[in-house]
Amino acid sequence: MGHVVAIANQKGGVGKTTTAINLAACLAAAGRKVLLVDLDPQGNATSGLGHSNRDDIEPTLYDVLLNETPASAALLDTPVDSLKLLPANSQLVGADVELVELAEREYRLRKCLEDVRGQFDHVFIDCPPSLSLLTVNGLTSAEGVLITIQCEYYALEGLTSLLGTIKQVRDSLNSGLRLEGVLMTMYQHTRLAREVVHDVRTYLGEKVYKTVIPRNVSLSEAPSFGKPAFLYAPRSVGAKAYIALAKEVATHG
Amino acid sequence: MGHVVAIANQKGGVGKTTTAINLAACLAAAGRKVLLVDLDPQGNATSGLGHSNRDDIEPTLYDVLLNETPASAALLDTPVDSLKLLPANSQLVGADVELVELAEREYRLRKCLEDVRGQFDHVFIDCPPSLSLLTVNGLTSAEGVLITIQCEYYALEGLTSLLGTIKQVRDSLNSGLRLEGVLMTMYQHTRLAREVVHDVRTYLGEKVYKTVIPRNVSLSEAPSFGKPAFLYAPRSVGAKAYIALAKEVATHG
Ligand SMILES: Nc1ncnc2c1ncn2[C@@H]1O[C@H](COP(=O)(O)OP(=O)(O)OP(=O)(O)O)[C@@H](O)[C@H]1O
Ligand SMILES: Nc1ncnc2c1ncn2[C@@H]1O[C@H](COP(=O)(O)OP(=O)(O)OP(=O)(O)O)[C@@H](O)[C@H]1O
Ligand SMILES: [Mg+2]
Ligand SMILES: [Mg+2]
Repeated sequence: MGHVVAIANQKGGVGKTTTAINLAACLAAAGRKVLLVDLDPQGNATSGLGHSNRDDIEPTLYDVLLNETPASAALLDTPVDSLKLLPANSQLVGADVELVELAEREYRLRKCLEDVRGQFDHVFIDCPPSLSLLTVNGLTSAEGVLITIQCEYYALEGLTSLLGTIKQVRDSLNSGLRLEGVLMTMYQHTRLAREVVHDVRTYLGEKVYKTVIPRNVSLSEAPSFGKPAFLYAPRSVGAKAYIALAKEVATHG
Repeated sequence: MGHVVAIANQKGGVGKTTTAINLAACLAAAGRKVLLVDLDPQGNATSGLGHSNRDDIEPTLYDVLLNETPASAALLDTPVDSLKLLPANSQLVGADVELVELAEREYRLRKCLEDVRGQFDHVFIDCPPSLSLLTVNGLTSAEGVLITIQCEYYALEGLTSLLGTIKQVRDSLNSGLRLEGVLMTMYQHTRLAREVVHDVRTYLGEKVYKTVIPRNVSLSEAPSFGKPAFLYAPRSVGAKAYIALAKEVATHG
């Protein structure tokens, strides 16, 4: 059964999608079967993997959650052979309100993924920047949460409330949910970034990946070519950092 | 009556809060009476202006929206004399769901601000990174929307859907809503950033402010000291860019 990990942080722009795409792609390139679920109405993971015509895609995750479409019918190919994508587009904006009226609304995604989970070694869920019902669905579907933290002050500030939310979901909705790991992103050689990394390592110790992702322009250019960094700029520091992270995640189990 | 501007973009981490704090503070320092409303449960504008004890603050915007507290009773001082803050903390996370059941739920904030609007020349609303009911409340309270766009691919991609949302709000909820302006943020000298600025200027012309905010570490350090950039690092490129923006906004009218 595929190991399901939600990539989450309600703080915006902290590298969730960049990590979801590049970690999933590197594990797939190493021979694992991987599914990436785009749970964000912005659809950045969908366009970052080459499907920039998002509003023409049918079916999407919206149809899987709300129109009884089986997840297997919505899977798309990506530039990496053994990486599949469950795409999203702006239709998903409506899901937060429409899910509210359904029975077991927090478990909708978890139920839908049962259809495909067995076909993959890893399932990653790219969450939107909020603590909405969509994100709660991501957290109840997962066994682990991977938190990406930008090496900035506001990102550090939000960590305690995020850990609190994860505990609430574990206590009330998904007792198997644990912290998969914490990834420091967009690291640059400033006093602030060094302090943030130091504070997070002191607070969370072993849970923080040894790999730190540096700020690297190839990582922000790659999505405009619809490719993960290791295909767009294989010798870049950014691509190498995500390859190292994939090795660390694969050995963690 | 104070001119109300919502600072919005559902893409996360694109400089909404940094712009809200620094633009509001520079206009206040120039003698205008300014109110900053923190509409984000993350409470970054609240801590960025020195109130890092957010969870101890009472009342907050949550009480104004849902517990009949008058807005005037929730205003806090900031490091700039004629800048006041309507604070937020994580209690606001519940507001999205709780507002759904209220009558005229989209106009709740607009009604609450009527109590204080007359005391200010400018009211800025810092929106969260989503198109939730809270953000809709921000858009129905405002006369103008200031969109901040990070000079990156994903930020550009989200622009069309954001403009679509603004039009929907104008057509159905707030006929006076118009585009106040578009601000390019975190500019660095890369091909990607130059292309994004060029594309946005081609698409939106005059609506794009001449001032472009560069990526500058002083802007990300200032919030950890609870001060706007012009107080923390007055000679920094970041502080100077926001002073130039404030002049441009003040002359636009
Ligand atoms: N290590 C990095 N170096 C340089 N740029 C990066 C890096 N990681 C991400 N970026 C860029 O920074 C921006 C924010 O990253 P990303 O979109 O992955 O964050 P996110 O947390 O998914 O955002 P959101 O909260 O909107 O979902 C993007 O434009 C991305 O290309
Ligand atoms: N021009 C800049 N130069 C350097 N850092 C910046 C700049 N503008 C913002 N930052 C930093 O980038 C991060 C994102 O900015 P900010 O929090 O203002 O964005 P936001 O759009 O309000 O995010 P959210 O979507 O989470 O509300 C913050 O850590 C901030 O300090
Ligand atoms: Mg994302
Ligand atoms: Mg913000």
